[in-house]
Amino acid sequence: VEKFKSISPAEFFYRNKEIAGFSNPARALYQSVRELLENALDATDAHGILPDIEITITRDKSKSFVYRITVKDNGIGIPPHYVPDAFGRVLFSSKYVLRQTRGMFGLGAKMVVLYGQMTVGEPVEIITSPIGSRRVYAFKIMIDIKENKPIVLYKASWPKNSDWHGTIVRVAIEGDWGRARQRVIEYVRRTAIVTPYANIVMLTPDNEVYVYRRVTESLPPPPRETKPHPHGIDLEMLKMLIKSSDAKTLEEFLIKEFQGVGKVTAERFMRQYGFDPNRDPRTFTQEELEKLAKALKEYSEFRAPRADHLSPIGAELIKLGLQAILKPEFVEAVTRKPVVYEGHALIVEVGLAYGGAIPPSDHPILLRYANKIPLLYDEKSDVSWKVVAENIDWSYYGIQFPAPLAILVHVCGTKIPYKGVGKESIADVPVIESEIENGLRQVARALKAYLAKKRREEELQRK
Amino acid sequence: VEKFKSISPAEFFYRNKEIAGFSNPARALYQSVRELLENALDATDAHGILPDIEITITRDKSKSFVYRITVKDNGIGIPPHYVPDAFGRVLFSSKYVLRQTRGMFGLGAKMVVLYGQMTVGEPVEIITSPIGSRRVYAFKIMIDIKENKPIVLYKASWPKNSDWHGTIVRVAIEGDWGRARQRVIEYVRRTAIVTPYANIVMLTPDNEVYVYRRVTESLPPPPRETKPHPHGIDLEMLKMLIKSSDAKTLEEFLIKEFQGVGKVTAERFMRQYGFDPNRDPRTFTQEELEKLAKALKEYSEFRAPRADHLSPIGAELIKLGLQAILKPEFVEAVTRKPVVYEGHALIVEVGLAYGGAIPPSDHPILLRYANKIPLLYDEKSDVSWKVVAENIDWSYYGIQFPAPLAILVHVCGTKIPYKGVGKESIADVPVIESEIENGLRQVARALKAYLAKKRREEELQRK
Ligand SMILES: Nc1ncnc2c1ncn2[C@@H]1O[C@H](COP(=O)(O)OP(=O)(O)OP(=O)(O)O)[C@@H](O)[C@H]1O
Ligand SMILES: Nc1ncnc2c1ncn2[C@@H]1O[C@H](COP(=O)(O)OP(=O)(O)OP(=O)(O)O)[C@@H](O)[C@H]1O
Ligand SMILES: [Mg+2]
Ligand SMILES: [Mg+2]
Repeated sequence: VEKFKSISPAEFFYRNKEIAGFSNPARALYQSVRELLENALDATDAHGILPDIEITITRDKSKSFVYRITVKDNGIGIPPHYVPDAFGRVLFSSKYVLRQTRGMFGLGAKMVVLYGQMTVGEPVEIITSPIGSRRVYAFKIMIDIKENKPIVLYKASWPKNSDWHGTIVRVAIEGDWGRARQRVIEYVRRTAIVTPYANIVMLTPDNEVYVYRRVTESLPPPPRETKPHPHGIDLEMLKMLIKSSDAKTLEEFLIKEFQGVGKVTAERFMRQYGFDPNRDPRTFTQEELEKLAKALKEYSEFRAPRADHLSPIGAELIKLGLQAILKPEFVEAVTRKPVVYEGHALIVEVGLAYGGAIPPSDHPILLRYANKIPLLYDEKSDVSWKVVAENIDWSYYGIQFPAPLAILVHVCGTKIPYKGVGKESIADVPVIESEIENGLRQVARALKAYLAKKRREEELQRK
Repeated sequence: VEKFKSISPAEFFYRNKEIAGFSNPARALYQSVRELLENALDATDAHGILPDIEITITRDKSKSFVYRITVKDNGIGIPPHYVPDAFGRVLFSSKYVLRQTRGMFGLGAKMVVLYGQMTVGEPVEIITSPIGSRRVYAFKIMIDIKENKPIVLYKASWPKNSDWHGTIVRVAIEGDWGRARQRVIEYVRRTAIVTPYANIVMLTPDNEVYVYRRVTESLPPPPRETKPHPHGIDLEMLKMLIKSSDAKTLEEFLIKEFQGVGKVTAERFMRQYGFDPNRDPRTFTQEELEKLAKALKEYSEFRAPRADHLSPIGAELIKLGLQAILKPEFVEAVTRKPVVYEGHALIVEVGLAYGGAIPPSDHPILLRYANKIPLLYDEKSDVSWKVVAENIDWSYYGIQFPAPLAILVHVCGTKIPYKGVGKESIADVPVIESEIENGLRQVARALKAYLAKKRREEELQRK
């Protein structure tokens, strides 16, 4: 007879840690460093703070394969009453709003704590002091897996005698530095390339120190919280928006709850589809809601989403970064206009580097980023790879493989449709695929012109 | 100021449906058929029932891109008081036990319901009658996403006037049959190959009918629930086992809660590590638990896991299946002995087919299965691909590419470490990688001998 039961989200991710990228000790060490570093960057550059981040990875003196990871940042800190849930409750987050951040699931820090708890059994240590707070707070936390809630083993606080603000996270996990080393170092390096305003220092178990000093004091404008765009709104989201809105009429609802809808646009929209502007949206029947959702999806006159709440890397910075790491003879980059995916605004950026010190290979070298996070694994199941390897006929642009060609793709937005909670590859979403393709064709055309010009000059020289 | 909140598992998977394989209408149609068919097979062959399964996919008459999917089975049915949670509560399942089943997450049916709810807005319809029940039960269910609980819009029951038992699931979703068609048909065909005891009929939106008649009445022994093996037990699992066990002493705990541990083995184990057999495991300190977990992991005298609770396809059936689909000139297959991964017993099976009607290609054709589920996507991020394309030097076995070579890999066990909840590829787990490699070398050696013999015969003929 079948034994039915339900389990908590903590138990789900404890049983299925491979789903979150923790599939073996080397991957777990990589993923743990990532999750903590991504949290540190979200706590700084999304809040107008020039990041100063220190990462320390050391071997435990007695237990083999046990590593202690410490990540320290000068970010906004965490209000003490939220710390236990932030590190001890799966699906708890401050990033469930519509804003471009690296984090989005409410899971990362908890996976690190869970993995440490199951492999080593020690609590995570948190030290934090929010901006403006006069105290420093310290915690030792474990997760009650069955109930999905934090177990606070220790907490303390003391007066702050400096103006330090930020967070220190210390955890002990089973890992494998030998196998993880190359990817961890690559990950931090590729992070530094797109955050030239950050100081990042990493001490490794082999006692190597990697220092990425900031090369600019100018922080890009931080991403801002926004409203959903009407395109791609599904029925459930529409129902949720209506439920949580204080708007009394349909017209007020459209203007207040969406971006890209002003009074004039709202009136035209309602007139075109025969909606009553004064109707209370809470009184709509299921059929009327379906009609409204369908109309919102197809109406083409809504203003395209603005880019100003998003935070792309920028074409100049992409070119600088490619120049610095690859030393190519030619480099080009483009930042596309925003598009909409299920109500979310997305910007795709594409960079191309050719020749110079790039070694020839059978496929383009692909450097992927999503919300400024470097994606290093699962390349072949990423939508970018599909575009670069299948949708583009490179011979049309004058490229014969093997060729010295590198492509950088950055997708940023208020939601990244990752294929997995380990954030390694982006799903096959049609609008993203076509944006990458169009951006790639733009930079490839520039390469084609460059190669043609180069060939003409070489022929002239020969004569 | 950061807005902290927690969300329910239903809201998590609603917001991140790409994580579960629902990344576009074509994938969603494929995934929906899969999830329902996998549930129907679990309800039959895991319970000694020869499966009779009907799949119907029809276009909605008025709404474009809306499809209605119906899956009917003759399985064990669902007790009516569990139906609402089974289809309306995310992370609710009867497969959270240690038994080889296709399902494992408690999510599949709910994802189909969620996706239908957000794209079309109609409830899922369930009709079910458990074996031995005298009534048939009908439900219409939607999911309260915020609270992660079912909304029962309709329920009814009536006396059963036949001995039918089983379940019918009917749902309306947005899909794209044009783009999904090839993969859905391939998925059902590859399912039928490894379930030759099943009748599967599928009616498609193009009014095609695919019929897979059973070619045998003999069902393999159903998989059975088992206990964890001591190898790979982590601290958390050890604590949970102790907590839920009614054993009064350590000796009783070891014998009762694990497979592969008899009285003699338990005594030897405890003596070797200096444990007191009469100690109540509930009194162990954190340090003693760590010592016990470590000892359980390393002690080499525990009996290897038995294969009898698992349900592999079997070498004969793999060869038959490869022969039938590929018409090769040579075929070989091997079923490996069970190994342990984190307390779970796993069996890897490898099949190889060469020549004949197989078209030559640059890489081996790879047919992947996990717990008898065909895996069609994300091939290049699967551990099998890594072994087939990187770990094996095919020239050593007499293979020069392009070559007409196909490999089948089946991994079965009480837990499959998938990379994602969409069940498309298996994570890089070291013991699985080495098992696939060893199995592959076994069948490749047989191919090498065959090719050598063939070459000798051809040379003899030439003289
Ligand atoms: N270093 C930090 N500084 C400030 N806040 C932090 C820090 N680390 C974690 N947090 C807070 O804890 C919350 C939970 O972090 P966690 O990594 O689990 O989820 P997330 O970052 O929101 O999403 P994701 O799972 O995608 O990483 C964050 O939303 C953030 O509010
Ligand atoms: N056709 C069916 N016949 C009998 N029981 C079913 C059927 N479909 C679903 N169930 C029951 O409903 C439960 C939930 O199904 P669901 O697909 O959501 O999860 P699962 O199959 O347990 O795991 P997974 O998410 O990996 O598919 C199953 O565990 C099973 O007990
Ligand atoms: Mg995070
Ligand atoms: Mg299922």
